Amino acid sequence: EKAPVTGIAVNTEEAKITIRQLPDQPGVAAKLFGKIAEQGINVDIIVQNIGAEKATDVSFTVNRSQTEKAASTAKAIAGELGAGSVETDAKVAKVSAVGIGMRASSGTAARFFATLAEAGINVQMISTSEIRISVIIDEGQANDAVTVLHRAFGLDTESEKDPTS
Amino acid sequence: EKAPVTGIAVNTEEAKITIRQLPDQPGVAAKLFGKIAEQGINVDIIVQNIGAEKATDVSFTVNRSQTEKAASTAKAIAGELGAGSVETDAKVAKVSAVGIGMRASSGTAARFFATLAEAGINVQMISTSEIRISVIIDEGQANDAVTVLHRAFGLDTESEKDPTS
Ligand SMILES: C[C@@H](O)[C@H](N)C(=O)O
Ligand SMILES: C[C@@H](O)[C@H](N)C(=O)O
Repeated sequence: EKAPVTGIAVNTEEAKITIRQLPDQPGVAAKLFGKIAEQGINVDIIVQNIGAEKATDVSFTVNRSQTEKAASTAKAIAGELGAGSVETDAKVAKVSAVGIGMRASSGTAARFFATLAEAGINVQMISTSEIRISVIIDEGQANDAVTVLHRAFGLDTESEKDPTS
Repeated sequence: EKAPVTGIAVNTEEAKITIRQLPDQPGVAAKLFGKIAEQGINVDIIVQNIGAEKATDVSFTVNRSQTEKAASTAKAIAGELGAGSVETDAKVAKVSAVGIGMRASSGTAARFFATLAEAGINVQMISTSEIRISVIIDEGQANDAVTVLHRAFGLDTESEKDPTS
């Protein structure tokens, strides 16, 4: 049986910016990420869940070296768009399970989350695709996360350094 | 210059389940997706943003044929975990821009969102990776989204049907 997960990737150089309560209408994400691109800020992941009552939160991660720039850009945009507060966390890491055809196996996601839970690691954010399950966790728990995930998926203990780092 | 986006994928057979206000502590995602896997429900994407005040929302999409099963499973779990309400929307579509090395180009995300905005399409959810920008939108706007995105990224008007459909 083909292994659903072929590697664990980690990026411990991330910072997360969250803009709370952006107006949930066309053009808002465009303005935000347009401004961010103008500022030469490289965005890694973007996560937005569906909002309630016409507003929603948007988070994105950047390389930690760009934390200040990203935070101030986000604050400027939040002001212009009538959003709520901006939160910054420079102590996060992104950990991912990578594989082909993981989608059909919701058991893979279940195992991924159960593995982190057993290690006492809180999952702050989740973003998945067919070939990748990514979570944002506390940077201090990144090493533990990589270790337990390798063990859970029967992988070599060489963690694959995320090319985004 | 290499084209950052090489294809537009669409899945118009999706339904979205959102569980509001899950307790934000280790083990919650594990229980939820463990139960979902047990029920044989195939999950496409999972999105969770960082919560406020010890709770957060988790959304996931499934094939529309599994809407009822996914919704009732989510409600059962929400009850057990002390979460808030469960929302179901069977009228969504997932639209994605796919490419290699998009991450370095936050201009790609900006163009993607601006293109949808100009067509009056509201972005309900966002989930990205280095090689894919995915959004959940109203199913009724999926055709427009695919058309305007092909045009914006200079692509053939043959949309690549998402293998998850
Ligand atoms: C919040 C933001 O994503 C908004 N819904 C938009 O379409 O731009
Ligand atoms: C909400 C859920 O993701 C929780 N934080 C967990 O770690 O399981």
